[in-house]
Parts: sequence; C-alpha cells; structure tokens
Amino acid sequence: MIITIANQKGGVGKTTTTAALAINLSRMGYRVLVVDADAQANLTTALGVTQEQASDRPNLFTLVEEIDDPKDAPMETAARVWLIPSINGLAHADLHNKMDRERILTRILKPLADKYDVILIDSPPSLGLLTINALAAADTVIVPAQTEAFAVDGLAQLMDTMAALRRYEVNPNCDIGGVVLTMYDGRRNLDKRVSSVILEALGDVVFSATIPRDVRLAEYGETGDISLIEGESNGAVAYRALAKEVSERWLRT
Amino acid sequence: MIITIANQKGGVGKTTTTAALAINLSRMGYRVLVVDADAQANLTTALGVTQEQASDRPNLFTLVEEIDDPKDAPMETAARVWLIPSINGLAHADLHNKMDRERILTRILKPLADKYDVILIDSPPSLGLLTINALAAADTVIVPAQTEAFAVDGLAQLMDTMAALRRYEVNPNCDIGGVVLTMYDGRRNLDKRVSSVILEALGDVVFSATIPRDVRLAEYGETGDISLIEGESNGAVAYRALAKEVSERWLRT
Ligand SMILES: Nc1ncnc2c1ncn2[C@@H]1O[C@H](COP(=O)(O)OP(=O)(O)OP(=O)(O)O)[C@@H](O)[C@H]1O
Ligand SMILES: Nc1ncnc2c1ncn2[C@@H]1O[C@H](COP(=O)(O)OP(=O)(O)OP(=O)(O)O)[C@@H](O)[C@H]1O
Ligand SMILES: [Mg+2]
Ligand SMILES: [Mg+2]
Repeated sequence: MIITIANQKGGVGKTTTTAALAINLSRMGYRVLVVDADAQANLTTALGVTQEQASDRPNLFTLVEEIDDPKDAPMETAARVWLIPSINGLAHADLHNKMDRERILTRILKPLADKYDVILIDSPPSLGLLTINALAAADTVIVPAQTEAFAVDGLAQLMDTMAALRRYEVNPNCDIGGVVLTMYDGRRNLDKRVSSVILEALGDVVFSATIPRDVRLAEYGETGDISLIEGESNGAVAYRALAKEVSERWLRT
Repeated sequence: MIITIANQKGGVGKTTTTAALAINLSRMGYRVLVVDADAQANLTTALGVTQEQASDRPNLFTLVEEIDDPKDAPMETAARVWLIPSINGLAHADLHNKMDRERILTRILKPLADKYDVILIDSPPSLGLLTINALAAADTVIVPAQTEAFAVDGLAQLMDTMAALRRYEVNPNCDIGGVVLTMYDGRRNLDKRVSSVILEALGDVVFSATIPRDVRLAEYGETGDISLIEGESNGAVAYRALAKEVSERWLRT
C-alpha cells in the first residue's frame, strides 16, 4: 500500500505526520518504507540521516537519474523504519525532460511495493513535478490540514490537481483517502472555525484523531529523538491513534 | 528599493510578514507595491483579491507570458498598498524555456521601480525558478525564520543559493539583508535554543523586532481584516517595530 502525505501549503505537518505514522506503524508490526520526496530533506534529517551520509549512498536523486537500483536504496533507521533518503541536489534533477515524467517515482517504487506492508511518501509544499510524482504513485493520499488560514483554499486546489491526475489517467485512483487536522489549538476560535469548514466539506474522510499543537512534536522535528514520538504527550498519543485508524482503514486486509 | 521575502521552509510567516510590512510601511507614508510571486496566491487572498478578480485583470501570470504590460498590473488594495496579484495558473507558466529565465521578474519590475518607494516580493516555499526570480530581482532579502525545527539547515541552503546567484552574476548583490524571528514562543526552550543558534550565526543582520506567536496574526491570514495588523496585539506591535527598522535600514536615505 503506497500512501502519499501531501498538502502544497507550507508547514502544515506533512513531514511530522509521515515520521510519526511510520514509527507507529512499524511499532505495530508493519514493515514500513518511507520515501523523502522533498529536496529539502527534512524527513531524512528527522530520521537521523545527514546530507553527507545520504549523498554517499543511493538516494532519491540517484534513483531519479537511474544511477542506482531502487532495490539498493532503502536504509534502515530508528524504530526499524526503512528510508529512501533525499538530498538537496534533488532540486536540480532534470525531471522535466524525462519520458513519462509524472511516473518516475511510480516506476522506482514498483520493484519495492511487495517488500513492504506500507510505503509512505513525504512531499514538498508545492504542486510541482515532485509532488505530482508522489500523487501519481499513491494508492491513497493523506492530507494534513493545519486548522488556520489558507487551509480550505489549499484543499480545493489539491483536489483539482488530483482530479487532473485522474482525468489524464496518470493515476485513475488519485484521491484524498484521509484528512488529519494538525496543530489544532482548541482554545482558539480560529481552529474551531476552520476545522468545522473542513468537516463540513470532507467529513467522511477526516480522521477522528486530531493532532494538537504540542511542543514535544516540535522538539521531535528539532532533534529527531524518537522517544518524543513514542512518549505520552498529547501529540504523541494522537499520532498513535491516527496510526491505528490508518491501519484499520487500509492495512488490515 | 526591491525587497524579497524568502525562506524555502514552509509556513514560517513569509506571507504574513510581507502583508504586515506593506501595510505598516504604507501607513508610515511610503508608496508600497507588493508582488505575489507564489502560485498559491495567499498574499493576494489576504489582501482581499479573489482568484476570479485576479484572473480577470493583469496578474503575474499574464506579465510572465507577456500578455499584459507591467505598468497596467498594480491594483490598489486596503491601506493603499498596491498589489501585483498571483493566480494559481502561475504554476503552469512556462518559465523554464524563456530567455534569461532567472530575470523575468527583474524585467517586469524595471518600469515600476521608480514609481514606488519600496517593492516587496512574497515568494513560495521552494528554491525553484519563481523563488530564483524573486531573489534575482531583489536589492536585499528579508528572511522570516520560525524558531523551530529545520530553521537553521534551511538558512544555510538559502545562503548557498544566494551565493550561486552572486557567483553566476544573476544578481551580484543577492544577500540576506535581514532575518526576522517569527512565531516566537518565549515559554518554550526550543524557541530559545533555535533563536540563539540563529543569533550566533547571523546576529548582525537579525532584526531587533521578534514576532511572537499571536492568534491575531493567524486570524489576519484567515480573514484579511486589516484592523488585526493595525491593532495593539503583541504581534501587530512587533510588526510595526519591524517596519520601523526596515525603514531605518534601507528607506530613509
Ligand atoms: N502538532 C504539532 N505541534 C507543534 N509543532 C508541530 C506539530 N506538528 C509539526 N510541528 C512543527 O511545525 C513545523 C512544521 O511541521 P512540518 O515540517 O512537519 O510541516 P511540513 O508540512 O512538512 O512543512 P513543509 O511544507 O516545509 O515541508 C516543524 O517545526 C514541526 O516540528
Ligand atoms: N506570528 C504569528 N502568530 C501566529 N500565527 C501566525 C504568525 N505568523 C503567521 N501565522 C500563521 O501561520 C501560518 C503560516 O504563515 P504564512 O502563511 O505567513 O507563512 P508562509 O511562510 O508564507 O507559508 P508558505 O510557505 O506556505 O508560503 C498562517 O496560518 C498564518 O496566519
Ligand atoms: Mg515537510
Ligand atoms: Mg506564503
């Protein structure tokens, strides 16, 4: 099962959600691969892999340029989560001139799909070709939605993009499989307003687990300390509940 | 004076900083033009212009495609801030195949530069060609830095990009003119750790004004209600102080 984590709005928790889901699903016993499809490589950093280390081995750039074999790319990180790391150089990969350029990532993941129970793809804050590749490769898409400004316009635009992927048959199944409300601060009326708008529009796919604003999750981003995800803070508990919902929605066949 | 607001990390306050600076500088008596160089058009939305309105008139897409004349592009918005709006279609503009493609925006702004005291350019969360254009056009660059994860790596990568713009003489003056710490939460040790790292590395260009996390600023993003920027909340007061520093650093000749 390939799940892409996407939202072109910046800083809404895509990377944190990808890491937390990966760690939790791995702890639940699933064999998990994460793919860092963002040239900024925040997920790679959070999982404890430096740019130097990633550059010295197969990474998404070398796979895109067909220098390395996808089967040699996954590396094991904390909590037994496997990672295809990104490097900043990915920003200069010549994606635009490749054949069937929307499905480069789909082709890279094909030989790996049956080796893992779940593959999670972290994508950049844009609707450019890397994100299009991540959406094209997906069996389903999880959208982290921060309960703040620009959230709702962003969702509409993302859905238009997915509709185009279906229409052109780049990925006939491309659709939002789940929305997770993130950085929710229940004391602010803003968050309640925005979440009710999202619930009204997409209620049937919004996960019950809502991720609260939690300094422990911000600290996880800073340190990559996995104990912050495995701990008992409100945010960590919420991501565990989300992992359970994801498992029930797609992984327990 | 052309000032680009840039940081490839998502959700660090680029758009909010651009809007707040523009409104405050205009209130101080400067003639202000803002350019929304992000296809997600959050700044355009915040300043009260819908995608329908923007599509029906000159906008950055039509200027890039040389359909309209730059002199016809600015539109007046609240607080007498002039705006060149963006439309989502900008994501599909064919920038990559244009001649001298890093300086499309520089050329667009040339006939406008002496009509305004200050031009502010809001850029997207990426180091792609739109951001490169925004950096190439800049006399100086302001970097909003959220005091959280990934902030410091992001700054290093942005500085490498600016160095490349200087080295290739796309913009020999491209450099960080100022860093503003944003969404600072003084109760968290994380924010203190990250801000001290930034101060140590770039202390001489960090503005004294630090923007605190303030729900009024989040509400401004949601509503575009200018009274939230002109009000007395901690965030609004901080942005007024920032505008004063920006004025003193570059605009009072
Ligand atoms: N629930 C939360 N509570 C507090 N901080 C959070 C939470 N989730 C994420 N963060 C922090 O918010 C910031 C943005 O999160 P993250 O980097 O995961 O978002 P993103 O959507 O991947 O950003 P980008 O668009 O730049 O890729 C990071 O500093 C992260 O540590
Ligand atoms: N000081 C602040 N306090 C609270 N919320 C803020 C503050 N500054 C900005 N915000 C909110 O944080 C979110 C991100 O801010 P903003 O959109 O300005 O960042 P950005 O860097 O332009 O994002 P992107 O990378 O997606 O373009 C928005 O919802 C905004 O309303
Ligand atoms: Mg991310
Ligand atoms: Mg923005």
